[in-house]
Amino acid sequence: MKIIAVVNQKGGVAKTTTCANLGAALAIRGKKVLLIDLDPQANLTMGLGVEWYHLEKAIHSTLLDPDQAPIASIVHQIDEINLFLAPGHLDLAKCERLLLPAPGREYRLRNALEAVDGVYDYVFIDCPPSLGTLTTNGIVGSSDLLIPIEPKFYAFAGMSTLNEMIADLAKSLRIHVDLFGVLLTMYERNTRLHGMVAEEIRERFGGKVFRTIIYKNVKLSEAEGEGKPIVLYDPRAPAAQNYMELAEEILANGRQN
Amino acid sequence: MKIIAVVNQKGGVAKTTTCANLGAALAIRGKKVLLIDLDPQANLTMGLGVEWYHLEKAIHSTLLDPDQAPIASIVHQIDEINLFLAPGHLDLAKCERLLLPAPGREYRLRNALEAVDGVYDYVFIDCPPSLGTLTTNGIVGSSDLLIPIEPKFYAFAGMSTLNEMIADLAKSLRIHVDLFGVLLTMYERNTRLHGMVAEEIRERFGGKVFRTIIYKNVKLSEAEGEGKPIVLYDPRAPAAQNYMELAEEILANGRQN
Ligand SMILES: Nc1ncnc2c1ncn2[C@@H]1O[C@H](COP(=O)(O)OP(=O)(O)OP(=O)(O)O)[C@@H](O)[C@H]1O
Ligand SMILES: Nc1ncnc2c1ncn2[C@@H]1O[C@H](COP(=O)(O)OP(=O)(O)OP(=O)(O)O)[C@@H](O)[C@H]1O
Ligand SMILES: [Mg+2]
Ligand SMILES: [Mg+2]
Repeated sequence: MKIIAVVNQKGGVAKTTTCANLGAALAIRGKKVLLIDLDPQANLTMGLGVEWYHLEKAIHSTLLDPDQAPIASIVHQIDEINLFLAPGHLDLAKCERLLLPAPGREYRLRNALEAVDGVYDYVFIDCPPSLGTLTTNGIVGSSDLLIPIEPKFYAFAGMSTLNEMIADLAKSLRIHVDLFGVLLTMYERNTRLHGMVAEEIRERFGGKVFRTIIYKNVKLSEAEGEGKPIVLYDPRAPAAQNYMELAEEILANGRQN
Repeated sequence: MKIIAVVNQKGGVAKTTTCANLGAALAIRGKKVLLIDLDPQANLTMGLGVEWYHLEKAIHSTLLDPDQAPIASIVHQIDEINLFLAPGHLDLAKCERLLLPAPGREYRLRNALEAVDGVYDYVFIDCPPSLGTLTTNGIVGSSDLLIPIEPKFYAFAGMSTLNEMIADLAKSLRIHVDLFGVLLTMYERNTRLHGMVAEEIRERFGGKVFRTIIYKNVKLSEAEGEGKPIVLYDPRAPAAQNYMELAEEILANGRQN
């Protein structure tokens, strides 16, 4: 079971969009996929048509009381495909605070995932735009990181900070996390800036950068408003094809390398 | 002295871009402007050409030890205009954690700002994409909120959450914060979605929505890479004109109402 934290502390770089749509694309290709929404803003949950404010239990319940709310008890199936969601919730914000004094607070998600080991082919963890306790749980709970990057100037500054955090975690908690891949997102073809920065990213990360690029496509925002993954909402949209292509690249490589 | 927190917990909606460029535009129009970078990612600081990693003291020093690092001691002037910056720093992330047990932790910035009362015409506080201790300090430290919104489907969901947080703060800390205005950002003219959501935003917030719209313009990302406000980097760029126009609207109205 491949557990992939989708992480980038910069806001609005398509972490959530990538979880929803890569997850859906892999499910359509016959894989069983679990998505975990670790963001108090619950965008992933809303974007898949699940109204978190009506839920009694969600992933925050699991983090605060794993015996009372194991992952299996909070999972929703999405649109009758092999895509499953452990929903986010505003109360995840309380989690950051409540978990702070608890020893082993970084392992809550990891421990909860052991109970579903082998149930899914892929697990994607949608992290919030910060490097706090929630994102730490995402990283510690995963075997690999997928980093979506919008090719702009501070992409690199952000990557150094993220790298340092992972190195610290690896040392202090003695965990091992690989880089699954770097995904260029929100790419606008005719923009010189994107081309320049994308080039630098490929130089720095080499074969770790997915060949597939996710191009800017307003259909993604429409799909999110409809509460559906783009691959179901509009399979012919360029963005749907990009995410299907990314799924193919991942399945072909076994892992991005 | 008008102290305005620029806030929206959603990532990548141009909070930082608005602080830098509205601040610079007002400075060019003769106002004395202080910008405060409350984000551990320090994008505002980098985007104005200040390398936070070389600084001994920054705004985190002020929050942790106001006597040792008053605001006046950390301020940098930007590009020789009447624009001043209290820089951000990665160590702001530690602040969230270190301040958590401290009583009155929400007032740190407010208290520090009292020492520069009347020194500036406008103070803009750039908040991170979250509703934690740093953003709380920004809101409690301000008299008004400016909310940049990218007109997409979850703009409203986000606004409800933000409103609830402010209502809670107002009640528990007995503070009063007005809505300075809602700013439509990253707006793409030929996008039907933006038009639809912008319409709904105007219906909901009425006269609080600035008449000025900030249209999508890649020049903003170029300016950020050069470490300059767009109004200095390329005054003829459409985005520079948008932000000058916004400054005029604010000066004409006294306050957005
Ligand atoms: N390729 C794309 N083309 C056009 N719009 C996109 C694309 N990818 C994402 N978006 C839109 O951009 C916005 C930000 O994307 P998203 O919410 O996935 O980013 P995020 O990194 O999860 O943000 P946050 O840091 O707030 O969690 C969303 O409204 C989404 O629909
Ligand atoms: N009107 C615009 N047109 C084009 N690009 C823009 C515009 N406004 C902002 N940007 C770019 O979009 C990116 C996100 O903007 P910005 O960093 O200001 O958002 P933010 O809300 O501060 O993000 P965060 O939540 O991460 O702090 C930046 O690279 C910026 O240069
Ligand atoms: Mg997200
Ligand atoms: Mg910002």
